[in-house]
Amino acid sequence: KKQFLVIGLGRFGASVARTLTQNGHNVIGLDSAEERIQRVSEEIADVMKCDATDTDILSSLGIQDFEACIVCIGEKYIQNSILVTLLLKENGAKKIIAKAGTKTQGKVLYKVGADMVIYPEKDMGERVARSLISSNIIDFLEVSPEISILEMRAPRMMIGKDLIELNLRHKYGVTIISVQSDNQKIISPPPLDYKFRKDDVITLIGENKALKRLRFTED
Amino acid sequence: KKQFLVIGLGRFGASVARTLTQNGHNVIGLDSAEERIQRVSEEIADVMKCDATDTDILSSLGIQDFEACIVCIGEKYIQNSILVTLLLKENGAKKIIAKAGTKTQGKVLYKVGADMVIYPEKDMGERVARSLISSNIIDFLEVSPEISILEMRAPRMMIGKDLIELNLRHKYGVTIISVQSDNQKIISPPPLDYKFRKDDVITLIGENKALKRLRFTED
Ligand SMILES: Nc1ncnc2c1ncn2[C@@H]1O[C@H](COP(=O)(O)OP(=O)(O)OP(=O)(O)O)[C@@H](O)[C@H]1O
Ligand SMILES: Nc1ncnc2c1ncn2[C@@H]1O[C@H](COP(=O)(O)OP(=O)(O)OP(=O)(O)O)[C@@H](O)[C@H]1O
Repeated sequence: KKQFLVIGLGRFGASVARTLTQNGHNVIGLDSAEERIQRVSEEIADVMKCDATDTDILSSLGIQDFEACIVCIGEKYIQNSILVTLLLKENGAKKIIAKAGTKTQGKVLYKVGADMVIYPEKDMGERVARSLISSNIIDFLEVSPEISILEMRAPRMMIGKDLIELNLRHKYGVTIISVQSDNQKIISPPPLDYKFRKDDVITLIGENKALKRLRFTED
Repeated sequence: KKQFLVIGLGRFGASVARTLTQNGHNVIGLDSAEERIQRVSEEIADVMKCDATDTDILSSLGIQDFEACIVCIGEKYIQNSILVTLLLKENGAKKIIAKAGTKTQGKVLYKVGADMVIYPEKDMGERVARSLISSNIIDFLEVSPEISILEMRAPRMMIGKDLIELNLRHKYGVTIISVQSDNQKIISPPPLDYKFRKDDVITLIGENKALKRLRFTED
C-alpha cells in the first residue's frame, strides 16, 4: 500500500488519483478550485482545497513519505506547475511526474526537478493517428530492439482454425497473447481449441522479421 | 496514401494531424481560432480557419472521401463537438472519431454518429497511475486497457523449474515472452526445457489480474 500526492485534479489528475485509489493505494489530492474538489470528493478520500504553491502547505505534508508526487496542473497555469515542481524537489520528493503541453515546458519542468514529463494530449494524438494509419494492424509496440507486439485483425489464414492446427510458434515463430471477439472482453491467453473468426482482434509477440512474415500472409 | 479530416487543432488534434502528415498522408485541418491555425501552419499543409458547424463548409468538403474524420474539439465547446459529429454523419463520413471528457459526453457522441470516442486525459491518467503502481517490477507496459507486459526478476516459485513443469499459461494465465540470464542476450521465446535461475529477468504478458496473482506468489 503506497502513498501518492496528486496536485491538480483536472481530467488527467483526477484519473491518476482515481486509478491509484481503485488499486488500493492512499492518495492525497490537492486543487485550488472548489468545483474540482467537489467533483472528486466521492472517489478520493483525502482531498484538500489549497494553493499548491503555498510553501507552508507543502512543507506540512511530509513530501518525502510519498512514493511519487504527480503534478497535473494544466498549461493555463504552467508557471504554477513549474513552481510546484521546484518546491516538491526542494522538499525532498522521491519522484516527481509532471504534465506539460509543449516540449519547451517539459524541458523547464525537467530542469526544476521533474523525473518524468507526460504529454497526455500529444501522446494520445499520436496513438490515435497510428491506429488510424494501420487500419488492419491496430496497434504496435516495441518491447525491445528486436521484439515487438502487434495487435491486428486475425489474418485470413487463421480464420476457422485453432491454435493447435495453426502451430504459430513453430510455423511462424510468433506467440499469440490474446484474442478479442466482437468487442467482448479480451481473453488472454486464448484457449487452444478456440476457432478464430473474421474481425477477431489478436495480439501477437515475436521478433520483428517473424511478425513481418505473418503479416505478408495476407497478400 | 489516405485522406483525413481533423477538426479542432488543440494539442490533441494538432498531434493527430501532425502524426498523420509525418506518415505521408493528406490531412485537412479545420479550426475557428486564428492562433491555432498559425501554430500548425508549418507542419500541416492544408489548414482552414472556419467554423466547423457551418453546414455549407462541411458539404463543400467531400466528407465521404476521407478515410476518417477526427473531431478534436474540447469539452469547453462540447456542443460544437456534438453538432459537428452529427453533421459529419449526415454528410456520409466513413468513420468518425471524437474526443470527449466524460462518459456522458461520450454517450451522446456515439448517439449522434461517432464510431469511436477517445478520452485522452482520462486514458493517460490511468496509464500513468498503473506504471507508478508497479514500480518494484522493473518495467511495465500497457498493451491495451486490460493487458500488460511485465518485466520482472523470476519469482521464487519459478527457480529451478522449466516451463513444462510450471505450466504458466494454465496455472496463472500468463504467457512468458522472453528470458534474460546474467545480462546475456534476450531469448524469445524461452526454450521449454530451460530451467529458470535466480535473478533471471523474465518478460510476461497477460491480463492485469493474472499478472497480479503471479506477483503475489512472492509473498
Ligand atoms: N496553484 C494551484 N494549486 C492547486 N491547484 C491548481 C493550481 N493551479 C491550477 N490548479 C488546478 O490544476 C487543475 C488542472 O488545470 P487545468 O484544468 O488548467 O488543466 P487542464 O490541462 O485543462 O486539465 P485536464 O486536461 O487534466 O482536464 C485545475 O483543476 C486547477 O484548479
Ligand atoms: N465550431 C468550431 N469549429 C472549428 N474549431 C472549433 C470549433 N469549436 C472549437 N474549436 C476548436 O477546437 C479546438 C480544441 O478545443 P479546446 O482547445 O477547447 O480543447 P482542449 O480540450 O483544450 O484541447 P486539447 O486538450 O487538445 O489541447 C480549439 O482550438 C478551438 O478553436
